Amino acid sequence: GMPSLSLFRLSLYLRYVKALECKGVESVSSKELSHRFSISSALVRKDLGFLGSLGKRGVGYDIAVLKNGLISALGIDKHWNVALVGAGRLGTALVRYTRRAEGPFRIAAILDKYPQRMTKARDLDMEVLHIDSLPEAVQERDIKIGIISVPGSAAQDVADKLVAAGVGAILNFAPAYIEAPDGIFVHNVDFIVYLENLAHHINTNSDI
Amino acid sequence: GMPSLSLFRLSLYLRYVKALECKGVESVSSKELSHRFSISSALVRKDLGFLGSLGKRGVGYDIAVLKNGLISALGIDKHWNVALVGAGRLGTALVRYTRRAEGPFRIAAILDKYPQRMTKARDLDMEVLHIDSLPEAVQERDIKIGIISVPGSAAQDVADKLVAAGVGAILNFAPAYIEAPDGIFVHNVDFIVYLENLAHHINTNSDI
Ligand SMILES: NC(=O)c1ccc[n+]([C@@H]2O[C@H](COP(=O)([O-])OP(=O)(O)OC[C@H]3O[C@@H](n4cnc5c(N)ncnc54)[C@H](O)[C@@H]3O)[C@@H](O)[C@H]2O)c1
Ligand SMILES: NC(=O)c1ccc[n+]([C@@H]2O[C@H](COP(=O)([O-])OP(=O)(O)OC[C@H]3O[C@@H](n4cnc5c(N)ncnc54)[C@H](O)[C@@H]3O)[C@@H](O)[C@H]2O)c1
Repeated sequence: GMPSLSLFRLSLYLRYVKALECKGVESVSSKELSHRFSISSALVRKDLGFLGSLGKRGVGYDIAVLKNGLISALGIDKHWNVALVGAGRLGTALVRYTRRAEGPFRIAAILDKYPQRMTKARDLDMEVLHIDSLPEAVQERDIKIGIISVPGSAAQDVADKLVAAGVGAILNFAPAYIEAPDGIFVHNVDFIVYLENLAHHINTNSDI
Repeated sequence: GMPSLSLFRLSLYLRYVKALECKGVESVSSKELSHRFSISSALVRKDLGFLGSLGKRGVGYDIAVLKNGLISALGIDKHWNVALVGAGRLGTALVRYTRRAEGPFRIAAILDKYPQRMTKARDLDMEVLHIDSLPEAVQERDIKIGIISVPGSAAQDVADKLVAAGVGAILNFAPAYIEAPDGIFVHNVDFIVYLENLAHHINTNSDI
């Protein structure tokens, strides 16, 4: 398969290409992509080479063709049902954001330890389920990915429940390293890493 | 300076090394780091080579020495004051998270278009300022980085205000590509990219 970092960059290209499409732009060059993401044009062309030969020398890539090629290469042309556990401040923001994004990811279930409290307080127009109904929600709604947005102390317990219920991957926002069996993919998010990155660039005044 | 992706990995190593330190672990090998992050040991040693020769063949790296080396290489051994604009759901979660992280980043100012509404609703124990007082807040509190967590339609306007007030870098969570002058570093966050990454791994059943 494709190397993991190349894959990550494809997601970034896709987001940018969609933004260009919204503005009515019809083509983009590898030079422009390399400039936007501060990487070499050669690397961009190598990444896009995984999509098959899409570009034209001197002309660049047709936006619609590139978008579909990226969606297909990323394997996101199908729908994905997602369960979010922890309907607090962050969780609610993530649910609203995912809905507006109009991508293939659908928050199919929102679960919490205190469901009634959460729905009122957070004006979610979707029912918040009790965490105990996670197994049946995952089965009935064909949920493949779980998002964890509970406090750090509850994270491993929630991860165990998600794995037991049958998800294939977990996106963890809680400040804790969670363990999961081989074959269950886990990504831990920590936005402070981006602040560190920015701080370093200010210090060294170097290009991102 | 160091390549940008190498720098990013250093942040990831640091977070992991801190977690090991909390558990009382005293040393770590490049093999363990390579396994944790699914990259080659050679790449880990190349990254850590930027810190000077810290490791011992066969023994690995002393945790405390490695941590300080990483902090120093990342340039985050000094304090950084940050302004967060948009004290909504996401913004409030980010403020609380940053405080608990006990890192060098201090949320020195929280600003919003509707400050009174926000402080009550979001139980922030810090005053929320009106966005109009951004310039003086940045000057008086020596703020170097701005975080944007307002709706997409307001993002560019807020970015312009942050730049005018004198920040050196912007971390943008709003779903909009913001423009900033050369020399002002901008990072756009989109957590959906991680969902796409996980979806792809489920599809191809490949290692992250
Ligand atoms: N990774 C990042 O960059 C980042 C950024 C911001 C916040 N966070 C983290 O995200 C998490 C949520 O932050 P928040 O500000 O929304 O907190 P919050 O307190 O507003 O929300 C937490 C929610 O989890 C629920 N909960 C607690 N234990 C549970 C359990 N065992 N099962 C199910 N639900 C449970 C609570 O009822 C609550 O609704 C925290 O761990 C925080 O540190 C991470
Ligand atoms: N990047 C990601 O992965 C991600 C994830 C979740 C949410 N988001 C985005 O983060 C933003 C905030 O989300 P939320 O759920 O917290 O929304 P929210 O409505 O709860 O909060 C937005 C806040 O911004 C304030 N505001 C609006 N216009 C302003 C202006 N011009 N100046 C100053 N303050 C202003 C509002 O008063 C409000 O307090 C949205 O743009 C959302 O799409 C991004």
